[in-house]
Parts: sequence; structure tokens; C-alpha cells
Amino acid sequence: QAPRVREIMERQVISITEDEEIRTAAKRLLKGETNHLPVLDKDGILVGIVTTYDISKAVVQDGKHRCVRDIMTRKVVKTHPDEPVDIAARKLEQNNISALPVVDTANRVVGMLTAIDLGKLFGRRW
Amino acid sequence: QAPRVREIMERQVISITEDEEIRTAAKRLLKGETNHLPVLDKDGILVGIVTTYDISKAVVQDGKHRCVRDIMTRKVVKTHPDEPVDIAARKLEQNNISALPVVDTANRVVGMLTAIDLGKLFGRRW
Ligand SMILES: C[S@@+](CC[C@H](N)C(=O)[O-])C[C@H]1O[C@@H](n2cnc3c(N)ncnc32)[C@H](O)[C@@H]1O
Ligand SMILES: C[S@@+](CC[C@H](N)C(=O)[O-])C[C@H]1O[C@@H](n2cnc3c(N)ncnc32)[C@H](O)[C@@H]1O
Repeated sequence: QAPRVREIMERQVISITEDEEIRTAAKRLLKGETNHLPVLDKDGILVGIVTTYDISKAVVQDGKHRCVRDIMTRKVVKTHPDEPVDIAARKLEQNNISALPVVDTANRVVGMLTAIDLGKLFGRRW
Repeated sequence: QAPRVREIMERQVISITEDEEIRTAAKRLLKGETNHLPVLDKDGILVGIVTTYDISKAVVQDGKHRCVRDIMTRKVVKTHPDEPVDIAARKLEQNNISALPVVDTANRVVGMLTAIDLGKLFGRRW
């Protein structure tokens, strides 16, 4: 049987709120050495995702944006801790994305599943 | 036996040269819908890599940089077409990176192996 997302997901999650400035998002991405920040509302519920790709897009569009909410993706592709990893991997591939927020039944972020984490499965072949 | 990099690598590669402006790199990343651009010299030899992460870093450092050469990573972690994918996956994990340029014996880029490509192996378990 395939391993579950909970076995390989990252539990330390760095997030941001949509009212923060783009430059703050960039600083937080660097601090977390990550390409992906889930965007949470004041109740800790997932409302979007913002990535280094979105910041690069803002560099091209230059000056029209100020906050995370202006550049984030709102329709988030996500997973949950009990999802089989092959299903999660397929979500990454089909959407050409490299991370999935892991949410609980209340849509709170409990982890991140990144494409790099898939590498953890290669030590053991199931 | 493990599959080889050549079986899952992307053969369409978008690249850049080090004298291009950062904004040009950002445009090319968006055009390629990718986070990674190998940097090639005039002979097509790999000399670095520049990513959306590096562009985000430039946004934080604001104004000190102009060209790709000012922000690229010069010590590139790479792979070759005959490398077993589990070795390549481990390189991604150990370096916390999500893509490896695939080079031939002349250090020319013949493909890209991204962490998303690892997902292609999950349909079949070897
Ligand atoms: C389509 S990807 C292409 C770039 C590259 N392949 C990558 O993995 O990021 C870039 C876009 O995907 C969005 N994105 C990243 N992760 C996402 C997720 N889990 N759900 C929805 N959109 C996501 C980002 O906000 C960004 O605008
Ligand atoms: C250490 S990663 C951390 C961010 C995130 N985990 C990711 O996958 O990009 C960010 C840095 O890695 C560098 N990088 C990306 N791919 C690389 C590669 N194949 N070899 C060397 N450095 C690379 C980028 O230039 C960037 O400065």
C-alpha cells in the first residue's frame, strides 16, 4: 500500500496573511528557504498561496501590485494527511506546481507537501 | 533496477545568458512556466542557474543588482541522462533544490530534471 502524505510532509510551516506587502512575502520566503507560502486569514484558515513565481510575475508587471492579495493564487490545490502520496504526486504533475498545503477538515494548514519531499520515498521502494 | 534520468527528464529547456537583465530572466521564467533557468555561455556550456527564488532575493535586496550574473548560483548541482533517478532525487533533497540541469560530457544542457518530474514514477512502482 502507498505511503500517506503525513509520512513525508513538512510539519514546520511558514505562512503569511494577504495584507502583507510583497517585499515582506519575499523576505519570509528567503527566511524559510522555501518557494511557497500558504496565505491564511485571521482564523488560520487557508485562503490562498503565494510563491517566488508570483513575485517574479510582480517584477515583470512592475509597480501595479503592493500586497500579497494582489498576487496570490486563490484556488489552492491541496492535500490532507491521509492522502496516498501517489495521488498527491499526480496533483503536482497535473497542475505543474511544486507544493501542496496539507489541510485538516477545518481547512487549517497542518503541513506542506513539496515535490522535493517525494525524494524521501526513493530510499525505500514500496 | 531504478529508472534513469533520461526517462523522466524534460527535454524542452529554456535557458538564459548571464548578461541579460533580471527582468528579462523573470519574463523568460513566466514564458516557460518554470522556476528554473540554466545559465549558458556563448558556447552553450552551463555556467550557472537562476531561479524565481533568486529573483525574490533581488526584490529584498532591491536595486543593487541588474544582470543575471549578479544573482545566479554558480556552483550548479547537476545530473546526467544515465544517472539513476533515486540518486538524482537524493541530490534534490540534500540540497533543498527543486531542479537539476541534465548535462552531457561536454557540460552542455540536454534536459532538466525537476522535482515535479519525480511524480511521473508514481504511476508505476519499480
Ligand atoms: C503553475 S506554477 C508554474 C511554475 C513551476 N512549475 C512551479 O512549480 O511553481 C506557478 C503558479 O502556481 C501557483 N501555485 C503553486 N502552488 C499551488 C497550489 N498548491 N495550488 C494552486 N496554485 C499553486 C503559484 O501561485 C504560481 O502562480
Ligand atoms: C536552496 S534553494 C531553496 C528554495 C527551495 N527549496 C527551492 O527548491 O528552490 C534556493 C537556491 O537554490 C539555487 N539552486 C536551485 N537549483 C540549483 C541547482 N541545481 N544547483 C545549484 N543551486 C541551485 C537557486 O539558485 C537558489 O539560490
